[in-house]
Amino acid sequence: AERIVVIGLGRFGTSTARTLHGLGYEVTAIDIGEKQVADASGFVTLAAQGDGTDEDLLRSLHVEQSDVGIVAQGESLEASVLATLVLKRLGIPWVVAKAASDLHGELLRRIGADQVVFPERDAGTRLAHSLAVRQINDYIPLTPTTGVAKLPALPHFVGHTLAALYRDANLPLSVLLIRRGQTLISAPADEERIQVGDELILAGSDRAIDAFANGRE
Amino acid sequence: AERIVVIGLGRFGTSTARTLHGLGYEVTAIDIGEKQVADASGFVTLAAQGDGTDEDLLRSLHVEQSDVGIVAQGESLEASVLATLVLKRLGIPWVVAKAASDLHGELLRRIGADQVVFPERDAGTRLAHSLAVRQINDYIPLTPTTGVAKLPALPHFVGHTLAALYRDANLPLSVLLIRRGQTLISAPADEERIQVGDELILAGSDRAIDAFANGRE
Ligand SMILES: Nc1ncnc2c1ncn2[C@@H]1O[C@H](COP(=O)(O)OP(=O)(O)OP(=O)(O)O)[C@@H](O)[C@H]1O
Ligand SMILES: Nc1ncnc2c1ncn2[C@@H]1O[C@H](COP(=O)(O)OP(=O)(O)OP(=O)(O)O)[C@@H](O)[C@H]1O
Repeated sequence: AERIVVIGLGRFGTSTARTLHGLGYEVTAIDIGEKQVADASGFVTLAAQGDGTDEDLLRSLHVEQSDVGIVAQGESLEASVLATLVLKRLGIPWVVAKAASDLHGELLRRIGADQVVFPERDAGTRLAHSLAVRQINDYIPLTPTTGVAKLPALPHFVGHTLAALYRDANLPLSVLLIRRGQTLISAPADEERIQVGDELILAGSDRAIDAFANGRE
Repeated sequence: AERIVVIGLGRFGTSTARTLHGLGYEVTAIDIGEKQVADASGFVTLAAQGDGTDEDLLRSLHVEQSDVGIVAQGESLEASVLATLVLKRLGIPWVVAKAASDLHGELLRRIGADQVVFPERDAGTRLAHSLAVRQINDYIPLTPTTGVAKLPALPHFVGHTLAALYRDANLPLSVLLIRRGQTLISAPADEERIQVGDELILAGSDRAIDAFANGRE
């Protein structure tokens, strides 16, 4: 299995380590705090207490054999930047680092981070878009004004065909897929009737998705 | 315009307030720190310094006229829970609160939060899935093993038709949409040829998306 090292077990690092372990990866996790290490030992291959910027410690844990490194600390810029640098010096082919600001992200890229993530910033954008359409459960931006949204089958959808919903809405929008239980119906026909419990994946402008979901013209 | 109050201007609160302001909402932001309030005055309608759990302060800012309230503090459970309670007592119809753990989330729901978000946990899940397929830019989970992924047009896709890519991949997977510049091509025909700069929205099992993106059987 691919080997992944996660440095920093805050909310983000813990979630990443736990999900990777569930997907079958071999995960080594390092944190400076005793409690975080003790909690993690239940869902990673190896949990070690120590400083992620300490190259000797990382070598002693054979971290240089990892396929991916994840630097998941946010509060201290110094720890984040030094840990990223050390992982690249150890020769890890793909290093992901979490950034707290654009400037922090730029710094990480310049010292060799292969991917920079902004968990809180992205969550804020997603929430703001989903407030525009209260029913949206999830959203992938495509352009500044269009996106792909996941919507539950709302009461005024159930029992209607897609053709009827499109006619009512009269908007540039399309239902790309319907999830019905564990079945995925992609490119559904216009005659498909929406059932209770369906989930719809739509694409279109934010305004069109908003009007479609709220049953407005 | 709909009125929204945001309490707490950390990374998440700032991103939410900034995006909402950009979408045309009237945003009031409150933070206990002077610097956060000064920084926010450039991208919100009103920025005020003070304690989000102080009901008199919120009334003096006419917060009870808001359509949505967002509690964006994470470190202190007490501040998060009390601010959520105060917003519901003021009669705000939709209150979103950020939670740092499942238990915190449950507590918020029981005292009346209409929506609970877990920015760091969700970002960890998304990152873990995207590491399975390095090229995934974004991901919406559909079932525990399937999802919708956004992928750039990879070098081995460009110039090929979807039919050829499906034949090579031989997997249960479908391309729901292609974004080409500002144009969205939904339910693309099999003869559609992928161009440089396209972005693909795919649906299928994680394993199928992984094999498709990495050009493996
Ligand atoms: N030098 C270091 N080496 C290893 N672990 C560290 C180091 N510095 C901090 N940590 C750990 O990293 C974790 C997350 O760090 P921090 O609090 O800086 O980030 P955060 O952005 O608040 O995290 P999150 O939002 O994911 O909860 C903490 O558990 C902390 O103990
Ligand atoms: N009682 C309060 N009233 C108003 N603002 C507050 C209060 N307590 C904390 N804040 C502010 O909320 C912001 C975010 O708080 P906190 O650090 O608790 O959360 P966080 O989860 O680390 O944030 P993020 O991950 O979004 O950066 C900070 O700017 C802080 O000044």
